[in-house]
Amino acid sequence: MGVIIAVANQKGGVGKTTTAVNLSTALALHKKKVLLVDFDPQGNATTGMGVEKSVLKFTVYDSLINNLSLRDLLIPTATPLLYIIPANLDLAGAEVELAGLTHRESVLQNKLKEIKDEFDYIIIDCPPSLGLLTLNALVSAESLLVPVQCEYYAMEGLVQLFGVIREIKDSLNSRLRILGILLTMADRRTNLTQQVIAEIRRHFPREALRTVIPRNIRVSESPSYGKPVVLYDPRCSGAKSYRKLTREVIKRVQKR
Amino acid sequence: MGVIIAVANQKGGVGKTTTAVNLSTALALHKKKVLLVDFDPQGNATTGMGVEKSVLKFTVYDSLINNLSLRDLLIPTATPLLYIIPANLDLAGAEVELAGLTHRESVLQNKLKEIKDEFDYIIIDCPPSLGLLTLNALVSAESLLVPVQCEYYAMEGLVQLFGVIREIKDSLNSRLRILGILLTMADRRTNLTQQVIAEIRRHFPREALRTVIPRNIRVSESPSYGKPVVLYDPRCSGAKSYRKLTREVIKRVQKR
Ligand SMILES: Nc1ncnc2c1ncn2[C@@H]1O[C@H](COP(=O)(O)OP(=O)(O)OP(=O)(O)O)[C@@H](O)[C@H]1O
Ligand SMILES: Nc1ncnc2c1ncn2[C@@H]1O[C@H](COP(=O)(O)OP(=O)(O)OP(=O)(O)O)[C@@H](O)[C@H]1O
Ligand SMILES: [Mg+2]
Ligand SMILES: [Mg+2]
Repeated sequence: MGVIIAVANQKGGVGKTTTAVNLSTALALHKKKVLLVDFDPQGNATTGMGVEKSVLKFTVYDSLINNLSLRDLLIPTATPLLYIIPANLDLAGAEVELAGLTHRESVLQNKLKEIKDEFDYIIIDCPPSLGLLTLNALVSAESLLVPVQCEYYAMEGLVQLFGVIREIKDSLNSRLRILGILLTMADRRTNLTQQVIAEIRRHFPREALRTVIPRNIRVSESPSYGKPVVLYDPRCSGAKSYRKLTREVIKRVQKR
Repeated sequence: MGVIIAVANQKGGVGKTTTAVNLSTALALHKKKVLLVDFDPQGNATTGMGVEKSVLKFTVYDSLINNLSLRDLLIPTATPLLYIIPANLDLAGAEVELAGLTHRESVLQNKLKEIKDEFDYIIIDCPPSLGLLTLNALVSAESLLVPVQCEYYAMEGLVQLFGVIREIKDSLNSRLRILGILLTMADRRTNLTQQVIAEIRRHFPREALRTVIPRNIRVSESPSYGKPVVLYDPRCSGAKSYRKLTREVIKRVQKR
């Protein structure tokens, strides 16, 4: 019974793609069958998994607008048990094209129904906005993972995001729960990081995950090799913390 | 005759707001009369300039949807000659509400016409997307400043952005020019930064600005004090590089 986790935060550059790519890969290394859905027109998760965008005939756009089934779109990756549904610039058009439909916020949910049971986990990487694409992901998911950079502006956005989550729970998807808030790019030497971590743990004691992802150059190098950092440099601090996150996510999902 | 500069890049977290806030302030310190338009529903530029969002009665949203004039919305800041038009969450609604209008991409342009000549510079901070808000900014502006983080994913987005710019020049705004590509959060000690800078200078020799903004903790601390880094810590490397950027921008604008 596939657990659907949306990785979302409208603040840009907080580590959504990096988290989606590494969590998916680490879950597959735990022998879970995983589907990663790239739901950002930038297609960073597609590139981060080593898929060449320019040769793709079909992407997730074709399931939303041209009614292709997701089963026809998924591509195997270098990691056994991990599959990806790629994205490219076409997806930017979907935001406008979906707006005209009656059930515009549940198009992805209906598509995922067809294949949900074939996977243990489905991870959705969202774009940095609260538009129709992210809305579709939040309606489809029962769990939400929110990466937050250890920076001031990133904290500001949380209040807005949690307000939108409450609205979605009340009207469109009562199953949606916050799986956790993940602190990313932490540099423990700085006061700012310490203040943000303390602030988040104070305001969101239940949601804040124990795992904190450190800032680590190997993490930002890995996309240029088309590999998640857990494969690119398994012994670095970034890879270790993403493996720790994966164990914490598995435990939190089992508790539900 | 106000020069309108849009600060845009659909990639998230590349330094758009930090650049808009510091460039605006440094231009005002050069005795230019400046208007900063916060055009991101996150309202980070509003917070970064020390404006308390919760007490605002009107924001830029009211000019787009309730037809208030921008002159009624601008607020003075702590820096003489610098004014801001604030934003808050309401602006997120504008993306959908504008979609139904006939000239939906030129609403901001028409509003700016009324006050354009009262300022030397108008700086627009854009959200991390290529939706209707950013489109309105690109139709209003004659100059585009593109911050790019010294990271792999940030480079990937440039190809998409330049494709959109070409379309806008051909159809909606023939005056639009790229003022420059600004490399941000550079850590010269890493290979990744060196590679990205070399790659950008090779692909975009004319557009790449000479000024490079270093990664500097004082820059990321400044928003929590409601001040741009050029006021918060004028002697740090981040502030010095933003002052250098400002001199380079003034020169490039004069050459046009
Ligand atoms: N722990 C880390 N240490 C160092 N760099 C990191 C880390 N996590 C992410 N990065 C880098 O920071 C940048 C932003 O991360 P990423 O692209 O994953 O964020 P995002 O939230 O998906 O961005 P967007 O809002 O554009 O979708 C990327 O260049 C990435 O390589
Ligand atoms: N030169 C720098 N050194 C260190 N930190 C920086 C620097 N420039 C920006 N930052 C920090 O990096 C984060 C991202 O910057 P900023 O919010 O300006 O980017 P943005 O492109 O406006 O993001 P968004 O896409 O969400 O609008 C912020 O927390 C900011 O304080
Ligand atoms: Mg991303
Ligand atoms: Mg911003």
